[in-house]
Amino acid sequence: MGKILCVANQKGGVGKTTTAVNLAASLAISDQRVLMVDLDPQANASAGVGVRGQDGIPGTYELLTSSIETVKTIHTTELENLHLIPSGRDLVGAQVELVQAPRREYLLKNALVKVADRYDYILIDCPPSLGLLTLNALVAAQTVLIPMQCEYYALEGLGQLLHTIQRVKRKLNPGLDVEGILLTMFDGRNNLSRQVVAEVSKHFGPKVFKTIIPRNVRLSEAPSHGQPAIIYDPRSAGAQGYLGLAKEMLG
Amino acid sequence: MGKILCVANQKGGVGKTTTAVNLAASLAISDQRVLMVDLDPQANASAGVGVRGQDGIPGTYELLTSSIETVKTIHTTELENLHLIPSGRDLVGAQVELVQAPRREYLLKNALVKVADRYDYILIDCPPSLGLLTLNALVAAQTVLIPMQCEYYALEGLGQLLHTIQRVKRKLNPGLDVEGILLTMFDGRNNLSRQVVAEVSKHFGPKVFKTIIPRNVRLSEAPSHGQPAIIYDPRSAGAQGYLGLAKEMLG
Ligand SMILES: Nc1ncnc2c1ncn2[C@@H]1O[C@H](COP(=O)(O)OP(=O)(O)OP(=O)(O)O)[C@@H](O)[C@H]1O
Ligand SMILES: Nc1ncnc2c1ncn2[C@@H]1O[C@H](COP(=O)(O)OP(=O)(O)OP(=O)(O)O)[C@@H](O)[C@H]1O
Ligand SMILES: [Mg+2]
Ligand SMILES: [Mg+2]
Repeated sequence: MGKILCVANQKGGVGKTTTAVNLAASLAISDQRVLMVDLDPQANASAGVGVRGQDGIPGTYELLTSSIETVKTIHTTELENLHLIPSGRDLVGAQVELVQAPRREYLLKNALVKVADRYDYILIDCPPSLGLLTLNALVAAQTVLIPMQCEYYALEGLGQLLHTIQRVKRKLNPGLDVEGILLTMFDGRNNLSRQVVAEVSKHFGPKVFKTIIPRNVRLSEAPSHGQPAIIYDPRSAGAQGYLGLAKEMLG
Repeated sequence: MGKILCVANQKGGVGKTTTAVNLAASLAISDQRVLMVDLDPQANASAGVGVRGQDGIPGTYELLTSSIETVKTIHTTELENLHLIPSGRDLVGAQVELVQAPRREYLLKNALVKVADRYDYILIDCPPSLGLLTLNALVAAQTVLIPMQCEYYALEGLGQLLHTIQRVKRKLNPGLDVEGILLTMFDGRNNLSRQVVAEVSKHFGPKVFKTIIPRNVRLSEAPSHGQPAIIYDPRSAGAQGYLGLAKEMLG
């Protein structure tokens, strides 16, 4: 049974999608069979692996709001071991549509368990909020990977997220745990970055990944080519960071 | 009657809060009476002007979910001409609580018109989503200021946002217009920044502010001191950017 992991943080722009895409790709080239689930209506993770949200291809919206078979929403990508359930604009409306659905927090979990044994890892990219979509991911997942920008506002939001994870663990998903906190966009030249790293390591020590992802422009260029950075420029500092994270996770 | 302007973009981390805080402060020191409304449960805009969300002080949550008088939610800040309606953690639950409320999209508008004549500008900082909170801001506002990071994913999200603004204009707020698109975190050393500026200017020409905000670490340090950058370090490139934006808006 594959490990289901969600990449979540309600603070915007901290590197959730960049982490989901590049970690998924790094695991895939390390001979792991990986399924990435794009749960963000912005569909950035889908674009990051070159899958444009053409209307008519089923994805996470259909998975949550209809009785479509899970396998019918799975698409291949350029990487052999990496599959994707894409997102689209219609997912924006899902939050409101699902409020009345029975057992609305379990919809994603019930859909993913049907295919979990075909994969070693299932990675879910979450939108920047603690709404029903992220809640579905926290219920479906065994662990949460928390990307955290080395910035002050990102530090402020960490408490709120850990509070929400504990509540989900108590009420909906007792097995939920934190996979780790990943420091992203680290810029060694500025004090703020170093202060945030020191602060997070002090408070969360063992839960913080040893791998720290540097600020690296190749990571932000790669999506415009529809490729993960580890394919677009494998020798870049950003790609090397994510390859290191995959090694650290595989142990 | 003060001009009500919301700072919105569902893409996370593009500089919404940094823009709301520094533009509000720049207008306040240019002798404009300004009210900033923090509509994001993360309460970053509140922290950015030094107002910590202690439990017990009423703010946007009470404004939307109870019959509290609007003036009772207004707090002063270090700057004489800048007032704030703060946010807090309880706002996370508001999205779900309000789904059943009658005329749920007009709650903020009805609350703000009661105090609009006391201010020259009312600036609303929005969370990174197109949910009920942002919808309330789009209905209450006369114009939308759209901060846009000079990055590929931010460019992708612009279409979805403009689509939503048109829908709100048609169905709920016929007077709604785009105040302008503000390019943020511009880094002249990298190609991607220049490409995004060229692309946005080509497609949206007259709607793009001439002022471009550079990437500047003083902007991200200021919130840890609870001050806008124009107070924390007025001569920094970031602060100068926002002072220039205020001048451009005041004409
Ligand atoms: N280490 C890095 N170095 C440089 N740029 C980065 C890095 N990581 C991410 N980026 C860029 O920063 C922006 C924000 O990252 P990303 O979109 O992955 O964050 P997110 O948390 O998924 O955002 P959202 O909250 O909107 O979902 C993107 O334009 C991305 O390309
Ligand atoms: N021009 C800039 N130069 C450097 N850093 C910046 C700049 N503008 C914003 N930042 C920093 O980048 C991060 C994201 O900015 P900010 O929080 O204002 O974005 P946001 O759109 O409000 O995010 P969210 O989507 O979470 O509400 C913050 O840590 C902020 O301090
Ligand atoms: Mg994302
Ligand atoms: Mg913000």
